[in-house]
Amino acid sequence: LLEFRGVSKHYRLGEAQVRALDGVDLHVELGEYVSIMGPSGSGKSTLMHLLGCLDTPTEGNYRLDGVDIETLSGDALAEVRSTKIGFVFQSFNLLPRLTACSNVELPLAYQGVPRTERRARALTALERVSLAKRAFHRPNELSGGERQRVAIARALVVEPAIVLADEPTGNLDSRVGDDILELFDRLHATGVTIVVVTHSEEVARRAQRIIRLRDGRVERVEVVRPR
Amino acid sequence: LLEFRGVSKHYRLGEAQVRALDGVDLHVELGEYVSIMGPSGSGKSTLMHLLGCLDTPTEGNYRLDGVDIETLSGDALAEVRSTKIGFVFQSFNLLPRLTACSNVELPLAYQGVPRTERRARALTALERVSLAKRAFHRPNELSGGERQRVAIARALVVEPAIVLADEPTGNLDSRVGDDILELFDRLHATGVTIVVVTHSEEVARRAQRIIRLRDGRVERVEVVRPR
Ligand SMILES: Nc1ncnc2c1ncn2[C@@H]1O[C@H](COP(=O)(O)OP(=O)(O)OP(=O)(O)O)[C@@H](O)[C@H]1O
Ligand SMILES: Nc1ncnc2c1ncn2[C@@H]1O[C@H](COP(=O)(O)OP(=O)(O)OP(=O)(O)O)[C@@H](O)[C@H]1O
Ligand SMILES: [Mg+2]
Ligand SMILES: [Mg+2]
Repeated sequence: LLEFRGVSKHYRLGEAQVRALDGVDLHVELGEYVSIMGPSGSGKSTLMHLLGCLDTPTEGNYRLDGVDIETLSGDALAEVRSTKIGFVFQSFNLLPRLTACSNVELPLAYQGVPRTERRARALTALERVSLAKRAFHRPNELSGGERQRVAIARALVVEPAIVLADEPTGNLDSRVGDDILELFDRLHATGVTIVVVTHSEEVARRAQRIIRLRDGRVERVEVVRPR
Repeated sequence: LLEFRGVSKHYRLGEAQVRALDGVDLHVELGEYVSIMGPSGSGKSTLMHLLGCLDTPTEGNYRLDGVDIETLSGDALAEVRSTKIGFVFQSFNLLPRLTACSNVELPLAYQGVPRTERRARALTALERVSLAKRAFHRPNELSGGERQRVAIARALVVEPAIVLADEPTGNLDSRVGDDILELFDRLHATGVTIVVVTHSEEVARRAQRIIRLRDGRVERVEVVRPR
């Protein structure tokens, strides 16, 4: 389903070149649950942004669902992002002037979903992350873990085929974090493909495979449970 | 050293009142290492902002080093914040147009430290969090865990008497996270007062006492190790 072949991402900073990703081969099957681990700065978020079509590789090839991503137009890429992929950002990326509910409604608004239905689906999504009582707070009126959960609700509200979650439990206590992971388990059971970046071994082991990065490369892959 | 008596923090949102903190009594001794735990939304960051003189209570009294905080002028409060307290924010609060190094230099610039000395101290602080090689990147050219470490370096560069760190290892892998905690241990050994908010029991147990919040109140206090 998701396939990287020789994918690199380089940044130029003045004279220096930063190799955030350096020749990565990996694949994620349809319906698989994979976690990604590695030291801070090893390229995990960069990899997730490429998987989510939010950025393009400097070198190499990314094939998503049989389509080479480089061949897609800007519009087609936006279409893939908004209908197939739910992305939970490491730093949440909520719109500061919108309430939690409006932030969660946004992807549905892009899809032209009517207002009453959007509102209902957004409130349901917030309820699933135990945030219904904060639906009309703005991001600066929310705690760190509450913002993180709004970001999760927003990613899930379009019912995407692929969920890409960049450290989704980093700001959550263990009870609320477990609720989120159980939610991911239930989604996975319905056939959703899930990729989670995490710094916690315990969280990583909820997946079927763990891909470990180091210095922009795949260091090794572990099978946690067979398919 | 740090004493709350009956401290509350309420927010008004339209008709509703949110009690982020609700009648909190607590104390932290000079030179003590305390951690704060509790569910997402239980009031930890609110408590830290009050401890750090970044905000004022709605009710109750905060005495810092024998001084009632309500009696201090805006200037005097700013003085306390910039000289006595190093604050690591849960969402980092870096200035986006400054490099990591300039972000770390900022508190020293406020204190009138000359440019060459500021630069040297900032680079040393970045080195202590293993970030010397990213000193001239801007925040959007850094990973999540790298931004977190810039925030830590900035808090420590003024050599404060009190370090308030709101989830300082949330975005870090275990190796880098342990380095940060060992740095805090070394500071504590020199007499620095340390308060760390964390969602990890393991991180919390590095402290001498754990204060547990629930729904804006102190639920209980555990002694981890005697003074
Ligand atoms: N400006 C505000 N207006 C209204 N409510 C607020 C405001 N700021 C915070 N809150 C609410 O106060 C409560 C406590 O917030 P706080 O940030 O202290 O929680 P926390 O314990 O740090 O949580 P987390 O672990 O998720 O970071 C939250 O439920 C939040 O929604
Ligand atoms: N725009 C940029 N310009 C230069 N370097 C960059 C840029 N963006 C990221 N980097 C560098 O690329 C490396 C990989 O970044 P990335 O965000 O993928 O790391 P990460 O594995 O997600 O780390 P963390 O666990 O800390 O979130 C980092 O060392 C970072 O400094
Ligand atoms: Mg990252
Ligand atoms: Mg908080």
